[in-house]
Amino acid sequence: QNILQANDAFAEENRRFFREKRILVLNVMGSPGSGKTTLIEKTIRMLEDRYNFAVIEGDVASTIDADKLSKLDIPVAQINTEPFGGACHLEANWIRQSTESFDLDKIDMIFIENVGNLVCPAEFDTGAHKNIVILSIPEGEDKPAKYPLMFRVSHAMVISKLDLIDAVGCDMELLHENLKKVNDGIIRFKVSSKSGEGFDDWLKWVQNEIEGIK
Amino acid sequence: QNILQANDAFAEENRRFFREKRILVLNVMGSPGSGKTTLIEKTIRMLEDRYNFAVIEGDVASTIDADKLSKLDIPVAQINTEPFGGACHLEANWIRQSTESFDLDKIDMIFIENVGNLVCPAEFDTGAHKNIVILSIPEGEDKPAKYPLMFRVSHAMVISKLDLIDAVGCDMELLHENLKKVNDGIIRFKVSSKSGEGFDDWLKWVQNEIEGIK
Ligand SMILES: Nc1nc2c(ncn2[C@@H]2O[C@H](COP(=O)(O)OP(=O)(O)OP(=O)(O)O)[C@@H](O)[C@H]2O)c(=O)[nH]1
Ligand SMILES: Nc1nc2c(ncn2[C@@H]2O[C@H](COP(=O)(O)OP(=O)(O)OP(=O)(O)O)[C@@H](O)[C@H]2O)c(=O)[nH]1
Ligand SMILES: [Mg+2]
Ligand SMILES: [Mg+2]
Repeated sequence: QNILQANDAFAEENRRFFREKRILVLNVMGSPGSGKTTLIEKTIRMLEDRYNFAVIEGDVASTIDADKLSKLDIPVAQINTEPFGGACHLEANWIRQSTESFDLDKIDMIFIENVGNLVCPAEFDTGAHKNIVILSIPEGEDKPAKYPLMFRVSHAMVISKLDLIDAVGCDMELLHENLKKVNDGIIRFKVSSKSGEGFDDWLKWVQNEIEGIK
Repeated sequence: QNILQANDAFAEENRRFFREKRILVLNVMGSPGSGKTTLIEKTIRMLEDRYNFAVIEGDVASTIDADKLSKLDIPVAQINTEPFGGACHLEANWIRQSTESFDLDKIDMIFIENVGNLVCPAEFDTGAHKNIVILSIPEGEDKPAKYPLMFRVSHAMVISKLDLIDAVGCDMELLHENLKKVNDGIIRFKVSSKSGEGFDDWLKWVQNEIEGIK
């Protein structure tokens, strides 16, 4: 329990620090392969002429995602948890340390891509202003009921890989019903990072959030 | 560290206990929605006239999976970790306790379906004879490189949702290349629990393992 309390204190500090710097921080969580990196990449490409982005990439091992995002010519910091024992989540003080390599006066928004996991990251506040959970169509409609904390701590949910809905099948009504029992107020988006479907609403919301911090 | 050592001791005891009872125990792990329950269900349906099965179902919350499997008319024990603080894995002593409701003299094989997570369950030995990791096609080819421990501790990997390969696309060569660097000796199966493709090899292997314990 002490770990979580110490982490919460760090997280509050982060949140205040980023708010004073007028930098929006979104913490993106979701299962392995749910589409976190692809969504972040596409979002930055579509807004890069208006805002300056940076990404903090959290993974147990490898720099595969950081390398993908470095191609966007933005600051990317990679946190690997394997050297710390392979933690399944990111902690608030690691987030703060990883921004030391950024020129924060030139950044409008930071995406944190958390470790792919629907359980542990929900317990550790990173200090982000909002938590986003990505749920991909192939995972199934029951995830909010089976992994409730993640959906409870998230301000918004992005249903990803919408282009697969015909191939996979998905009972959207059942998904929303499951979600209602866990977090009725969560904001919902449905997107395909492949076809771009649904991105308008999502981008509008992100821009709103960036402007709200300024 | 003490938690892991105590768990390892319990796990060794479980393994010995199940071997003496001539019961094969397989621990099935994988991301949320990777297809664990569907694979277990289909496997039992295809072998139920030859063997008697039981399932230990691990989830943070809900009995959704246990309810699905109870329709097979087999003993199913549900472990929910939410009352224990929402742990992201199953521990060896919970496994042993959950078999107390089973008539072990009538069982040939027990499937453990672990909590959906590619990180934490890999660290906790359940006492199963073999670990199986399920990797679904939509998750992507890079998972062995990004979540290495899970693929290292697994004896076999089942690539699931093969029927989606045309809709999703998957570079199998890249997947095997990533796997080679982490666990070159892992046994590999490719299946679709929807179409039944690839089940012959998987079922042959499961039967071999059951016969091996007898
Ligand atoms: N069809 C389809 N595939 C997608 C979409 N978004 C991502 N993918 C694919 O899904 C796989 C995983 O995507 P990633 O963005 O790497 O997922 P991730 O959540 O970042 O994965 P980890 O960081 O490893 O946990 C890749 O093969 C992507 O090409 C989408 O909208 N539609
Ligand atoms: N197309 C296709 N879908 C599948 C296959 N196997 C499972 N699914 C679907 O994938 C979704 C998740 O399947 P589950 O078996 O519940 O996955 P799981 O790994 O047990 O999920 P959790 O226990 O919640 O972590 C469901 O909608 C299934 O119908 C398959 O071989 N092909
Ligand atoms: Mg990623
Ligand atoms: Mg399941």
